[in-house]
Amino acid sequence: VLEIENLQKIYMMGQVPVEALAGVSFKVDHGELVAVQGPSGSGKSTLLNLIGALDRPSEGSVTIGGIDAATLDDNDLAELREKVGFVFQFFNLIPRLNARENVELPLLVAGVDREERRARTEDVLEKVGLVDRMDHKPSELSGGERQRVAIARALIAEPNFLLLDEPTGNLDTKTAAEIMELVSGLNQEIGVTVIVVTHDPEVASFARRMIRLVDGLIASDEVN
Amino acid sequence: VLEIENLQKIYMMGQVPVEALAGVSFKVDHGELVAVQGPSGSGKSTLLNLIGALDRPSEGSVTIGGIDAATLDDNDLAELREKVGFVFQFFNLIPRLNARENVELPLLVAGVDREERRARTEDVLEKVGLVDRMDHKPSELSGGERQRVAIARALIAEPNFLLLDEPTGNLDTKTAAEIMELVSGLNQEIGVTVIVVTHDPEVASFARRMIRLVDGLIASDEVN
Ligand SMILES: Nc1ncnc2c1ncn2[C@@H]1O[C@H](COP(=O)(O)OP(=O)(O)OP(=O)(O)O)[C@@H](O)[C@H]1O
Ligand SMILES: Nc1ncnc2c1ncn2[C@@H]1O[C@H](COP(=O)(O)OP(=O)(O)OP(=O)(O)O)[C@@H](O)[C@H]1O
Ligand SMILES: [Mg+2]
Ligand SMILES: [Mg+2]
Repeated sequence: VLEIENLQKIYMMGQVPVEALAGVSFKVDHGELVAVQGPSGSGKSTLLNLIGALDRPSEGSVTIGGIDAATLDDNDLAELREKVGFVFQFFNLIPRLNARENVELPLLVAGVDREERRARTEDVLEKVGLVDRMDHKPSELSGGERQRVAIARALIAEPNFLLLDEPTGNLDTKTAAEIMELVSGLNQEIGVTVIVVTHDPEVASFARRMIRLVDGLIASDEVN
Repeated sequence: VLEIENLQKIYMMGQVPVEALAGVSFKVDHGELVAVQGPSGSGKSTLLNLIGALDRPSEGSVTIGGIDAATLDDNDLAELREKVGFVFQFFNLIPRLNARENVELPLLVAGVDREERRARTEDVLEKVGLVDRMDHKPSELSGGERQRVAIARALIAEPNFLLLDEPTGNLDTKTAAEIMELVSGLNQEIGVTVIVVTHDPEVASFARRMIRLVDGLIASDEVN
C-alpha cells in the first residue's frame, strides 16, 4: 500500500537549511497498524504530512497504491487525499463551524446527500462520545473534545488508510483507550491501514510494529 | 496563597446552560505542587482560567494572596496576571513572532532593558532545549517545540505562581521529564507554587497532592 524511498525534507530558514527528514525508507502493507515514535522535533509530523501528500519532499518518493504522489497534479492530489483520513497534531478544525459541520465536511465535499450526511455524522460523533457537544464550535469545546471532533472527521468518509498525529495527546487514559479501540477495530475488522504517531506507550501498544525516528532518520523498526 | 470558594462556571449555548464547574472549593498553600486530573471535558481548563483571572466565574470566588479577583478592575487584573505564569493548553503563541520574541514578550511588557531581556530569554530557551530554534516562528516549529516555547514564556518573568495546562501533552517521555524537573526545581528551591493539569501519570507523580475533577466537581483531593 505504501512505499517510502529515501525521503528527505529540508526547510530553508533564510540561508540555513533545517533537515527535518534526512533519508527515510520503509514499506507498509495493507492492513498494518504501525506506531511511529521519537523525540520532539525528530520529524514525525513532517513524515506524516509527506505521506498524506500535504507537502512535497525535497528528495525521495512516496508511493501509495502504486502511484507516486510527486507525479500527480493538484487535482489528483486532492482526490488521493480523500481516500486518506488525517488527524492533524493541532486538529485544523474550522473555527466558525460547529462540531457537526466540521465532521460533515468531507461528506459535503464528496456530494453525499443531506439525510445520509446527518445520520453518519451523528453516528461517528456518538462513537467518540460527543453527542452532547454537536452544536459547539471549537472555541466552545475543551481540548480533548476538539481532538475527538478531529478524529471523527477523519473517520467519517470511511478511508482505507488512516494517518494519526498524536491522536490522544489531549485525552485522559480512559478516553484515549476508547479511541484506540475504535481505530484498532477498524484495522482488524475491515482492514484499514493505520500509521499513528504517539508519545504514549499505551497507544503504541495497539500497534504490531514500531518505527522509531531520531533526527530525521529511522533508528529502529521492530515488531511490537 | 489561593482560596477557591464554591466556584461555578456556566456557559450559555443559546438557551441551554453548560455547567463546566458546578461548585469547587479548595485552598492551596504557598510552595505547594498540586496536580489536577480528570476526564476530558470535566472542567480542568475552565478552573485554571478562572484562577488565572482570564475569565470571570458565574458564582463563587477566587482569592489570590488575600485579593478577590472579582473586586479588581481590568488594570489591576492585568497586574495580577503578571505575577502568575500561565501555560495554555494550546499555547497561544503569537504567530508572527519567532520563539525568542514570544518568550521575551513578558519582559518587554514589564519594561526590562534589551540587554537583560536577551540574556534571560536565551537562558530560558536553553533550559527547555530550544537554543537552535530561537529564530523559528510557531509555524516553523514542531508541536513539542511550540509547547516548550510556551513553557519558557511562562517562566521568563520568574513568577511565584505557575498554572500549567497539560504542559507535556506534545512531548516525548524524556523531554516531558526534563520539563518537570525544571518546574519541580523551581518549586523546591525557590518555593514557586504550582498547579499542573495533566493526563500523564508520570507528570502527576511530581506533585505531592492530587485533585480529581469529574463533571465540574471535586471527586477526590488526596496526598500523593
Ligand atoms: N465557551 C464555551 N461554551 C460552551 N461550553 C463550553 C465552553 N468552553 C468550554 N465548554 C464546555 O465546558 C466543559 C469543560 O471544559 P474544559 O475546557 O474546562 O474541560 P477540560 O477538563 O479542560 O477537558 P480536556 O481534558 O478535554 O482539555 C466542556 O464539556 C466544554 O464542552
Ligand atoms: N516550516 C519549517 N521551517 C523550518 N523548520 C521546520 C519547519 N517545520 C518543522 N521544522 C523543523 O523540523 C523539525 C521536525 O519537525 P516535526 O514537526 O516533523 O517534528 P515532530 O517529530 O513531529 O516533533 P513533535 O513530537 O514535537 O511534534 C523540527 O525540529 C522543526 O523545528
Ligand atoms: Mg509533531
Ligand atoms: Mg483542558
